[in-house]
Amino acid sequence: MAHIIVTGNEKGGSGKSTTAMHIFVALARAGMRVGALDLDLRQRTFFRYLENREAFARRTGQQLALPRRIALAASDLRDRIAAQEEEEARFSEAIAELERECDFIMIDCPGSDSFYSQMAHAAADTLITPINDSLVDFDLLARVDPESGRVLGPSIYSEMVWKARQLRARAGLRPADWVVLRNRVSTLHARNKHKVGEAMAELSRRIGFRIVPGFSERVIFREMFLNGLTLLDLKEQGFTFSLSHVAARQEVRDLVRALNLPGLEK
Amino acid sequence: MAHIIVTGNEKGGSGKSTTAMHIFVALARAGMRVGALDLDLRQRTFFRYLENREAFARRTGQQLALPRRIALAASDLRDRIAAQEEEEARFSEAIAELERECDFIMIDCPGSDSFYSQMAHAAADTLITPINDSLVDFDLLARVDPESGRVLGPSIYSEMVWKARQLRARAGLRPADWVVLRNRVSTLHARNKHKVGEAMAELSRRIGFRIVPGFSERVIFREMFLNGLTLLDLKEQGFTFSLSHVAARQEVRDLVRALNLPGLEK
Ligand SMILES: Nc1ncnc2c1ncn2[C@@H]1O[C@H](COP(=O)(O)OP(=O)(O)OP(=O)(O)O)[C@@H](O)[C@H]1O
Ligand SMILES: Nc1ncnc2c1ncn2[C@@H]1O[C@H](COP(=O)(O)OP(=O)(O)OP(=O)(O)O)[C@@H](O)[C@H]1O
Ligand SMILES: [Mg+2]
Ligand SMILES: [Mg+2]
Repeated sequence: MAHIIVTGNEKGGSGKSTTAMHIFVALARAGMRVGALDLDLRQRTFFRYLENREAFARRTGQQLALPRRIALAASDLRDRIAAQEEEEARFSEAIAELERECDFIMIDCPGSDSFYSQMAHAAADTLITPINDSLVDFDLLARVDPESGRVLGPSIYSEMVWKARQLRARAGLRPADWVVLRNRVSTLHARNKHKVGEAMAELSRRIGFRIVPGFSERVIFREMFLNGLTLLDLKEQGFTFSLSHVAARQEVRDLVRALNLPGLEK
Repeated sequence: MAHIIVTGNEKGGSGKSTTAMHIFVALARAGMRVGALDLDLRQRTFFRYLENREAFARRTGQQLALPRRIALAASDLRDRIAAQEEEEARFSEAIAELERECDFIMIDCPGSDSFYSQMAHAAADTLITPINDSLVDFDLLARVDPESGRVLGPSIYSEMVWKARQLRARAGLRPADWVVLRNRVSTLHARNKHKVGEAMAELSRRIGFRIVPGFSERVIFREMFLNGLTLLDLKEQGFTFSLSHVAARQEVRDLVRALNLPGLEK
């Protein structure tokens, strides 16, 4: 039985693919066998990052950890229900295939509520939701009273997660661990961060997710995309570490530790 | 005939809704009659921003410009082709309705290639594509050679725009003005910005868009979402302007001027 980790957030650009890539590299470097699915079928940011990594390894003759990847195609049946049945079969087969040989399966979701994404949300043992430090992003988790800053009620993405939880419970699986992390956090703007932070804390109590340490806005999280490298790989690349790099590495380690994943050293 | 402005980018979180809101307010303050469609049917960030604005106006007794909005629903027909025909009818009716009384129609697209989004891309007189200062975002416009930094070929979003252009040409409409702007630009990280900038310049020549001044990463672009206000509204709100605010306002003005919209003073 592989432990399934899903990065999900219907809000675009919250950092799902970036988080998926960095968690993959952290797990691989810890000696775990990792499988991967990229459910963002058109953009494929996570798989593109991995293809760049594979190409870099070939070009430089280096060894770089890669996950066992399975590419899923959308069904092109015209009938919506028949298309979903076909996709459900493809999804289950891919999971079964990866579970044979992997300790972990990393699944990156699109910024939309596709059927594949809904299935991944139900299959997740650990669901990771990155969110920008922004009331605009927060609006997809919950509506907030403009005057009191209090949470008024869940909104579209929380409802999606809720539906997935019900499906999961009905399938007799243990509840997922839903973790939310703030991403692209600026080192400034205390007032705005405070507002988002307060609303997050209140919502976490109400709808049952826990908040884990996230990532600051750092160009190192994206500047090596073309080579498929992350800051975790830089030891072998012989780089001199800047202060920002050391801080970034700590952010990734703090996240991985906070995930409490089975089989990982503390 | 209304001039149709569309914010589009399949990449999530590039700044479509933020840009749509600020352009709307700039046009309204210039005395233009503006209509609006929000094609992100689930997230509805743009319409949520406008609903917050309407609520703020009611709460405070203030007058605040609002666009004429039409809400479009997804078709729930099971057959994909029949569903698209239904959506095509709804889209055309909404445009025809708004054209009767508006100088401009502001259409915000989702971060996915929905059928409504495809239609908007063909209907656009001005197509605005915001993009993060990131090779991860750029990957949806074009593939880049990791060693030379040269553009290898168009990718998924460029192809979507291309298809829309062909549809538009076949419908006998004048070519759209495709503008790309960089958003959430940090004041640091010259090397990464240079790489993205070079690739953008090369691609703009190859696939025919022009690059216009964009926005820096500034919390003022998002911190008033709950009240539906933008920095352009702050004059009447009696705020004291910070240096960042003055700079932000100049960024919005520079963008609007660069759009060369009909009927607007230079
Ligand atoms: N911590 C960070 N620091 C700097 N840049 C970041 C960080 N996290 C994400 N980014 C950048 O922000 C943008 C959005 O990130 P990413 O693509 O990972 O989000 P996503 O949720 O997968 O988006 P989508 O909804 O399109 O799938 C990308 O340009 C990425 O490089
Ligand atoms: N220039 C900016 N400065 C600061 N924050 C910004 C800026 N532009 C956008 N943001 C923030 O970045 C996030 C993404 O912006 P936005 O929602 O406008 O993107 P989008 O392209 O409409 O996303 P989606 O694909 O989900 O529709 C939001 O949290 C928004 O508040
Ligand atoms: Mg992604
Ligand atoms: Mg949007």
